[in-house]
Amino acid sequence: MTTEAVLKKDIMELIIPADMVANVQTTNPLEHALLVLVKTGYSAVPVLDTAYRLQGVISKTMILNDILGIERIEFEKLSERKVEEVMNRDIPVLKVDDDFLTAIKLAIDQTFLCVEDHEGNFKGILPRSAILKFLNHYLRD
Amino acid sequence: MTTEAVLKKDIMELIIPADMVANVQTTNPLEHALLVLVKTGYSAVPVLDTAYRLQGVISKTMILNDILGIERIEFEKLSERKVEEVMNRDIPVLKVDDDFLTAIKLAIDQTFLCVEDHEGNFKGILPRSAILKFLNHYLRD
Ligand SMILES: Nc1ncnc2c1ncn2[C@@H]1O[C@@H]2COP(=O)(O)O[C@H]3[C@@H](O)[C@H](n4cnc5c(N)ncnc54)O[C@@H]3COP(=O)(O)O[C@H]2[C@H]1O
Ligand SMILES: Nc1ncnc2c1ncn2[C@@H]1O[C@@H]2COP(=O)(O)O[C@H]3[C@@H](O)[C@H](n4cnc5c(N)ncnc54)O[C@@H]3COP(=O)(O)O[C@H]2[C@H]1O
Repeated sequence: MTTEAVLKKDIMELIIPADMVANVQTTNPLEHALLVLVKTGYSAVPVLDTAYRLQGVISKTMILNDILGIERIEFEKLSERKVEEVMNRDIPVLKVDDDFLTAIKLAIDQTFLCVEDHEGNFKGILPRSAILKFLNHYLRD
Repeated sequence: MTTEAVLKKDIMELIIPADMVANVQTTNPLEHALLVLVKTGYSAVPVLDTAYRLQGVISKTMILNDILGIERIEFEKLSERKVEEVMNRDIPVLKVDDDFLTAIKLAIDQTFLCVEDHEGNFKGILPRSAILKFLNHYLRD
C-alpha cells in the first residue's frame, strides 16, 4: 500500500456505526450515564439529544469530578444532576467525507472521534484503535 | 521520511519518562488510587511495587466495577481494599529497544504501553497520542 492509498482511505470503512455505539441522552440523570459507562466498560461515550443529534461527550472522569466534594463523595448528585450539565460540548467532529489525515490529526487529542453526515446526522465513531489497526496493516506490508 | 525511517524510529524518543508518569503502589488503598486518577484526570495509570518495579495497571473502570454493588455504591470498599486486589497484572510491556512496529501493534488494544529496560526497571510509558503524533508527522511530509 502506497502512502497515497493510505491518505485516500475512506474513514467510513473504519468507523463503528451509530447502532453499535453506546450513547446517552442530554436529559438523562447522571446516574444513568454512570451505569451505561460502567456496564459497557467505556471511559466515555457520545451524548445525543432526543432527535438523535450529537451534542457532546460524557466520561467517567467528568462524572467523578462532578460528584467528588471536598469532604466526601456526594453521590446524591447522581440523581439530581443531568448529563447536559456535566458533558463536554466542545468536541471536534468528523464529516463522512473527511480524509484519513484529518482523522489522524484530530485523534492525537481525542480517544475517539464522532462522525456526522452533512445534514448533521450522527453516523458513528472512529476510535483510535481503528486508526492504529489500519496503520499497522499499512506499515507491515 | 521513508517507511524505513518510521520503522527504525527509537521508541525512547517518544515516551513519557518515568518521573513524569503518575503512578500508584500495589499496597495503596483503593481510595488513594481513585484520588490520583481524579486529580490527574487520567483514566488509568501504572502500578509499581515498593521497589519501583512495574506490577500492572489500575483504572477508574476497575475501581468503579469493584465498588458498585447491586443495591448501591459501596464506598466503604475504597478504604478497605488495596490496589493490588483490583489492578490488572496481565499487560503487555515494551522493552526499551523494541521497534516502532511492535509498539503500534500493541497500542491497537492498549491506551498506553509501559516500557522497561532489560533489568526490569520501569522507564516510562508510550501513550497512543505519541504514536499518532509521530505517524501524523510522517504521513504529512
Ligand atoms: N469492550 C471492549 N472490547 C475490546 N476492547 C475494548 C473494550 N473496551 C475498551 N477496549 C479497549 O480499550 C481502549 C480504551 O477504551 P476506553 O473505554 O477508554 O475508550 C473508548 C470508549 O470511550 C469509546 N468507544 C469505543 N467503542 C465504543 C462503542 N461501541 N460505543 C461507545 N463508545 C465506544 O472510544 C474509546 C476508544 O476506543 P478504542 O477502541 O480506541 O480503545 C479501546 C479498546 O482498545
Ligand atoms: N492532562 C492532560 N493533558 C492533555 N491531554 C490529556 C490529558 N489527559 C488526557 N489527555 C488526552 O486524553 C487522552 C486520553 O486520556 P486517558 O486519561 O483516558 O488515558 C491516558 C492515561 O490513562 C495514560 N497517561 C497519559 N499520560 C500519563 C501520565 N503522565 N501519567 C500516567 N498516565 C498517563 O495514558 C492514556 C493515553 O494517553 P494519551 O496521551 O494517548 O491520550 C490522552 C490525551 O490525548
